[in-house]
Amino acid sequence: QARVVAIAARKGGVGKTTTAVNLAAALVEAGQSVFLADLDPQGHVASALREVARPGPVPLSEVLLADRPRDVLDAAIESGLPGLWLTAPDKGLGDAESRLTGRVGRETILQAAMATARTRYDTILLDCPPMLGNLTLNALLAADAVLVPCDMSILALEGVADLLDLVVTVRERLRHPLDVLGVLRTRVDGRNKSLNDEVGQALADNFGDLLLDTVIPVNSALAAAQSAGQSIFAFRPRSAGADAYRALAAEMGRRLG
Amino acid sequence: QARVVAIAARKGGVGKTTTAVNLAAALVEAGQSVFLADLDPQGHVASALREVARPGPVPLSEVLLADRPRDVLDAAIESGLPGLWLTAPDKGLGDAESRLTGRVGRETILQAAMATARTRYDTILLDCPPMLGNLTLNALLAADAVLVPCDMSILALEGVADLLDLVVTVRERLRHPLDVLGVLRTRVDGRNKSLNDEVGQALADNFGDLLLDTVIPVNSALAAAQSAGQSIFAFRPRSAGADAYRALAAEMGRRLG
Ligand SMILES: Nc1ncnc2c1ncn2[C@@H]1O[C@H](COP(=O)(O)OP(=O)(O)OP(=O)(O)O)[C@@H](O)[C@H]1O
Ligand SMILES: Nc1ncnc2c1ncn2[C@@H]1O[C@H](COP(=O)(O)OP(=O)(O)OP(=O)(O)O)[C@@H](O)[C@H]1O
Ligand SMILES: [Mg+2]
Ligand SMILES: [Mg+2]
Repeated sequence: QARVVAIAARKGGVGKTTTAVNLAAALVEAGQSVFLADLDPQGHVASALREVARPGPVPLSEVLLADRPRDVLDAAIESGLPGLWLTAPDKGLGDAESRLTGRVGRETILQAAMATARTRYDTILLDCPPMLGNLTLNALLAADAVLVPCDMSILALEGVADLLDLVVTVRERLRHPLDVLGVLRTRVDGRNKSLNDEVGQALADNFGDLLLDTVIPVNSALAAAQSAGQSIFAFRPRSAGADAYRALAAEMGRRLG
Repeated sequence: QARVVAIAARKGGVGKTTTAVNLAAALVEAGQSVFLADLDPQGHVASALREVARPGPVPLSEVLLADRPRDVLDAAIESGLPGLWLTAPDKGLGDAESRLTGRVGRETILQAAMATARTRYDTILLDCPPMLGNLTLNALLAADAVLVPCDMSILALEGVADLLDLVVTVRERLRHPLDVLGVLRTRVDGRNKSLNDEVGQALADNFGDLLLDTVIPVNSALAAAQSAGQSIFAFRPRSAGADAYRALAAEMGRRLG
């Protein structure tokens, strides 16, 4: 059975997609088979892996909006990296976000569509849009654990609390046993010492043992890899960014078993 | 009559709120009266201006969801800066995003609520969430022009095209004469020369004369000002960030008259 992790944060630009893509690639490098589903209408998973934006067999939004239960694997496409499967960019997810509102049991559609996928992969990652709406909710209900990237800003920190509140609602009201894998500090710029100390202290005070040990530094190779449409491991395997995402994959293994 | 400018981009973290807050403050410094409405459920306008998160008289979401036409000024609160009025953080905007879907004429609710405000201020700015949904649509229909921040990344650049497509739909299908004030390059890091050249070239190729002359550099004072809850002009008036946002205010004046 696969471990399923949602990568979610309401704050925009904190590194959700950068984390989803490079964590997936790190797990594949460590020998795992990985399925990375992109629940964001921006469709940046495929651009970050320069996957030809060829349409998948079925867009993910069609799986979510189907009248009868579908299989998320209908939307799976092979990436250029052996062992890593993706979903194609799907602008229709923007429409699905609002159309899901009226559906009965709208939160559990993706969960029901993942039964087969869970038997086919070692790990499934779900990249979420910067909003706590129906798409993120579907990811949380389909996941065993949630990973919350947070950059070193007071604004991003505020958003983490909102997400953790939603996790409590998912556990209590929807009775889904969702773990918090942890809060991942991202885009940490060694030069901004006073801001890092201030926000770092606030993060420790607010989230204490939820903070992951792994910290992702600001590393221009990560942004350049994205522009080149490659994972950091294909683009610059001996960079600070590559080391950090390998460490994250290892920490995830330790925490989730 | 006020000039109304929406600050919108689907891509998260490109500097929409940083631009909204500091452009507003630059206009106030230049002697204008400004109303800055926060259409993002994150509510970061008030945190960036350390406005005590006291509730407004009426939350903005209540104005948008009212059965009969309301006045956006019912939601206005004074900021700490004379001449600048805001709306309070309103998590209810998350709910409003999906509830607006079913309303007749859902796109023009904010536009109708702004009639009085347009006579009271020199400029009205509308900060948008990182999503091309009902809230951003309401901002575009209420605005005379849209300002599109874009950081130096291929991913952000892709999102600009989506927004410009939406502008065409707003003009043609909804018959609203919306201008594009321009695409604003943000978070430009002088040290990443090759990425800037690559993305800069792609921006020029794709958006040519829509690119604003003003460029916002990466400036840690902007992030630190936000953490301190101040505009850049209160926090560090002689910084690169302050200069850039003054230049933006001046360029806006030239382009919009
Ligand atoms: N550690 C890092 N070092 C340098 N640049 C980074 C790092 N992490 C992310 N970035 C850059 O920051 C920008 C935002 O990252 P990304 O798109 O992954 O965030 P996101 O949370 O997925 O955004 P969105 O909210 O739009 O989905 C991108 O341009 C990316 O290249
Ligand atoms: N020019 C800049 N220099 C340095 N930091 C910046 C700059 N512009 C924005 N930032 C920082 O980048 C982060 C993202 O900026 P901001 O929150 O304004 O973007 P946004 O587009 O409003 O995000 P969202 O999509 O979540 O609404 C913030 O932490 C902010 O402090
Ligand atoms: Mg993303
Ligand atoms: Mg914002």
